[in-house]
Amino acid sequence: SKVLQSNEQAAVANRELFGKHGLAVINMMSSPGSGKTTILEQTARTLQGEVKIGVIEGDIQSTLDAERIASSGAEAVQINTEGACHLDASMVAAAVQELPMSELDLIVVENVGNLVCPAEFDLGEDARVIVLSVTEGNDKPLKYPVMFRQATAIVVNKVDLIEHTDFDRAALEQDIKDLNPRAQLFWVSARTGEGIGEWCEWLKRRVAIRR
Amino acid sequence: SKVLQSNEQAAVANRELFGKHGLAVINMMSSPGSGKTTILEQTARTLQGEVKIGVIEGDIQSTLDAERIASSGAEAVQINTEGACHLDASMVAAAVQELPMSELDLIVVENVGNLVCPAEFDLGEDARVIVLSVTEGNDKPLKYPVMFRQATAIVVNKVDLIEHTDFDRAALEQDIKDLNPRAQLFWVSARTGEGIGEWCEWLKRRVAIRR
Ligand SMILES: Nc1nc2c(ncn2[C@@H]2O[C@H](COP(=O)(O)OP(=O)(O)OP(=O)(O)O)[C@@H](O)[C@H]2O)c(=O)[nH]1
Ligand SMILES: Nc1nc2c(ncn2[C@@H]2O[C@H](COP(=O)(O)OP(=O)(O)OP(=O)(O)O)[C@@H](O)[C@H]2O)c(=O)[nH]1
Ligand SMILES: [Mg+2]
Ligand SMILES: [Mg+2]
Repeated sequence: SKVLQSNEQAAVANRELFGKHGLAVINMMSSPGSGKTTILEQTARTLQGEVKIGVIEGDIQSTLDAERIASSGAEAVQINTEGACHLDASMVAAAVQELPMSELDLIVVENVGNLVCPAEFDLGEDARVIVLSVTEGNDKPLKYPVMFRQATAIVVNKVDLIEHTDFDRAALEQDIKDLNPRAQLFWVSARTGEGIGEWCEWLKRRVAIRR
Repeated sequence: SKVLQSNEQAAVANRELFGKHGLAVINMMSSPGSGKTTILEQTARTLQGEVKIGVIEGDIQSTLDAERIASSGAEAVQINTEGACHLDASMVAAAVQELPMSELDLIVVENVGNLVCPAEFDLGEDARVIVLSVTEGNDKPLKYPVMFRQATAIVVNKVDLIEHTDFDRAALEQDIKDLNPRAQLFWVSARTGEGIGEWCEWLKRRVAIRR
């Protein structure tokens, strides 16, 4: 469609700009409230001094998330779509102008909480990360295959709550293996910090290959 | 827009059809995995013999939810949008033809898990119910005001997990009071059954006013 074509042009331009600056860029997607912002707060604190991080925060309304990120030590820019269910490449192009690109190693775009629309819009990222919280249920990859098929990594969050849920770990691992065998799977709790170290090591490797 | 106009025409036709059959019709929306299907399973069991329920199950892919509903004693029809992030009135018009309308008292449409798109599409319902799970965080009404402003009722689910979250009950009540003071608020756990009785009583009242 015309909308997707013009988005792709903007995404290509973003990708060139990010490449020129040696920036690793991650498009992070999930349902509302899966823990994207909390994971990024933990990530920023863990990688303080090692990896310089900028976050582009996407929400329909409110600046709550950008404020949380800024308090955790990373640079943050908030985008409010005022209605659109996803960020697009032109919004990211505008927002990234407000980040000190030459000083950063990594940009994470926290997309609007939505398991459908964001999958369709290339932002110029070099990796797509989906966060799935154990409280949502392990059937989400089967219900949203397009979203989960295009993930570079899947972070399963809130593992601290797993005994209060009927989340079937083996079923999730099998469904991801069938749908997207090359996706990296991380099991974390942004609350307790469990698994955050391994997730951060993966981010450091993404940064290293982009320098 | 043209899409919304043609949807509204179909919604008006649905509304007339439902009125003719004396059917109460609820459009249930939430993020993926907030507990819509589990709440409906509990509702069907609780109201067995009292209220005859049909469920129109909306998902992008998979028949998991319709199968679960059918096992709980309610009639179920599955719609797979194959991509659209929301149900529309024409999909509901087609699905409802597969339900024994003259025998039913209540139809619940479980919309696609999404806090954005479904708000825009009238399905011909007479009430809109949003499910919010405590694990998502209490900031969702601020971040998705259009969705929460148009709710007839808001069911806050998974209260059994509240001590493992930072969910602020008072903040949620205040934000709903500011945004949508006429919305009915229910606090439930579809897992333990807490609050399901009061929710079912409200449904019985909705059915009674439509007969
Ligand atoms: N128990 C538990 N709660 C968590 C964890 N991670 C996040 N939360 C809680 O989950 C809720 C949502 O977390 P956020 O980080 O705001 O989620 P989000 O994906 O950024 O949400 P949106 O940006 O609104 O889509 C908050 O109440 C967090 O405290 C976790 O690992 N364990
Ligand atoms: N602890 C707890 N878990 C719940 C509760 N209600 C639902 N769940 C769990 O939450 C997960 C999702 O529940 P569903 O009923 O499938 O949620 P849904 O909103 O229908 O999900 P989608 O249709 O995929 O958007 C499942 O693992 C349920 O067992 C509750 O009250 N407490
Ligand atoms: Mg967030
Ligand atoms: Mg469901």
